[in-house]
Amino acid sequence: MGRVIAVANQKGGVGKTTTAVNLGAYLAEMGKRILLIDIDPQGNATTGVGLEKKKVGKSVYDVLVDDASLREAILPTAIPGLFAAAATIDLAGAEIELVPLISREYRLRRALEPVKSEFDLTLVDCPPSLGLLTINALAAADRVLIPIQCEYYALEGLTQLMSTIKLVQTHLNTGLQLEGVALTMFDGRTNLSIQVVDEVKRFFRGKVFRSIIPRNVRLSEAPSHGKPISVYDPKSRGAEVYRELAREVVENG
Amino acid sequence: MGRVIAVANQKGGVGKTTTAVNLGAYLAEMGKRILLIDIDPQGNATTGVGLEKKKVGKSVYDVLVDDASLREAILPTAIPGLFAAAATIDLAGAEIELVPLISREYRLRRALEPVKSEFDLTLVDCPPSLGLLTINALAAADRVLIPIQCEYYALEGLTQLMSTIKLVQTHLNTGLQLEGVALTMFDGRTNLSIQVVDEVKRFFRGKVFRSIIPRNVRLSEAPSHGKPISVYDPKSRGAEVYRELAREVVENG
Ligand SMILES: Nc1ncnc2c1ncn2[C@@H]1O[C@H](COP(=O)(O)OP(=O)(O)OP(=O)(O)O)[C@@H](O)[C@H]1O
Ligand SMILES: Nc1ncnc2c1ncn2[C@@H]1O[C@H](COP(=O)(O)OP(=O)(O)OP(=O)(O)O)[C@@H](O)[C@H]1O
Ligand SMILES: [Mg+2]
Ligand SMILES: [Mg+2]
Repeated sequence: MGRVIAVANQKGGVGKTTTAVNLGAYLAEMGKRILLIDIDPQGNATTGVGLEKKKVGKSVYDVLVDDASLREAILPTAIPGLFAAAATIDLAGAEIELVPLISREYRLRRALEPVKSEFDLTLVDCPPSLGLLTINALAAADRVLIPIQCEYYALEGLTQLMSTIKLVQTHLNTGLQLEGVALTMFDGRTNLSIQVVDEVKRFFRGKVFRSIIPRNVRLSEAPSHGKPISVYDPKSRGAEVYRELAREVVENG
Repeated sequence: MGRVIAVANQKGGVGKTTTAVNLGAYLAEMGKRILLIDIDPQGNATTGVGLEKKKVGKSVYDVLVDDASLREAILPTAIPGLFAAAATIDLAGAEIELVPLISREYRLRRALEPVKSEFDLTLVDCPPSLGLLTINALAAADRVLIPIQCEYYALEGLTQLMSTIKLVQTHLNTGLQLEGVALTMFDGRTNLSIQVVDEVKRFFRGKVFRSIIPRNVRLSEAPSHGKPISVYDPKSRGAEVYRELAREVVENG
């Protein structure tokens, strides 16, 4: 009960949001009570679960910078069991506004304390950077799930990401562990994808989820309808594999 | 002579690096003398033109934070006419290290002053965020080129990006103009791509480059060989369209 998983990777466009939204939706479908926190100023996860930014009361910005209670920022989504705390455009200023604040790395961790045990799992969707927003997520998390796109450039940032995780483990959150690596946008027709999979399995020996998410256009269409894939097209290849990934996360326990 | 173009978009994985590297390579092939500056801590553009980070003398970090001269950081690449200033892993700390420094937004602009007129064009590859590194690029640039992936989530951040550009124009760089919008990873088989193209053309009336970059696996393979597409596979569909885009940029003058 009450585990927190940060979905993080500073490389852009690797499937962090797609993984956080669809994993959250399938875990909710399995009967779990899930909280999805969007700390990316772009607010893609907020849109991906169908919330409208203009209708949001308190946002993640209010929680991190103005000390609003997280409970006030939690909204239900159209998916039973899936709740979300929304990101709004003012969050873009938070990276710099947090710098002088006291205990700036622990703002999310402290905000989560009173609510996290009311959920089976909390997922935090991170922005593509290793700044104070992602640091807040790593400092608040029990585990970190790393989506890695099956592309060459995606391999380059891994050493940097792992050294940031080690820094957080040493200075901010000794209990932080690796939940696993999720390979995304796999295209079996290209050698590149196969080479990247081999490389990642060598680098993260034993920590790569069996479910490899294929490139599937239905996954990129779903957000334009404000729906996770479990609602938009549950029979699609992308949906099937995210459902399997959710089972693996539950098995990991 | 001496124009500076920032390649920027805080949405991750939209093709900023792929555009900066390949546009730079084709402009060099047309006989221009091009400087590519990598200010993304991931250093993908540095790898994309075949430079080895371990062999780099002075880096962009040294220039921005320690006031090293940019001239010392400029290296030739394997492509005649294309030069580069490399990003190294220490650049990851620059966002926070720059915050207390005097004239922190103008570090790149001041570093470019003495060298930019020796090049026909300077391209700056930005990280996927709107922090001080991207602000430095926008404050130093004459123009900004915005790659936009033909995907739904890529539309969400545009208002935020445009308001940041307006902020820079008002407070840091009144001469900054929009060079244009380059649509990337277009997949003609999906309705989504077509819808996004229509939407972007409406939002940026008249500022969208005619050349629409198709999704093409050869573009994502080239970086693993440290080569731009003009060298790796000049007959590929991706190469042809980047060559056309280079012609359009020259026409814009
Ligand atoms: N398996 C997939 N198949 C096809 N498209 C995908 C897949 N996963 C994600 N996408 C699409 O690719 C783009 C990038 O994915 P997403 O936005 O989830 O990545 P991200 O890591 O969250 O990006 P950012 O770094 O900007 O936060 C999106 O447009 C998304 O819809
Ligand atoms: N037209 C294309 N067709 C196929 N693959 C592409 C294309 N353009 C870019 N890619 C691949 O997509 C991924 C994302 O592109 P790229 O790294 O250039 O984006 P970016 O905006 O620079 O990412 P970041 O936000 O992390 O800096 C890379 O693996 C790249 O090789
Ligand atoms: Mg995202
Ligand atoms: Mg890049």
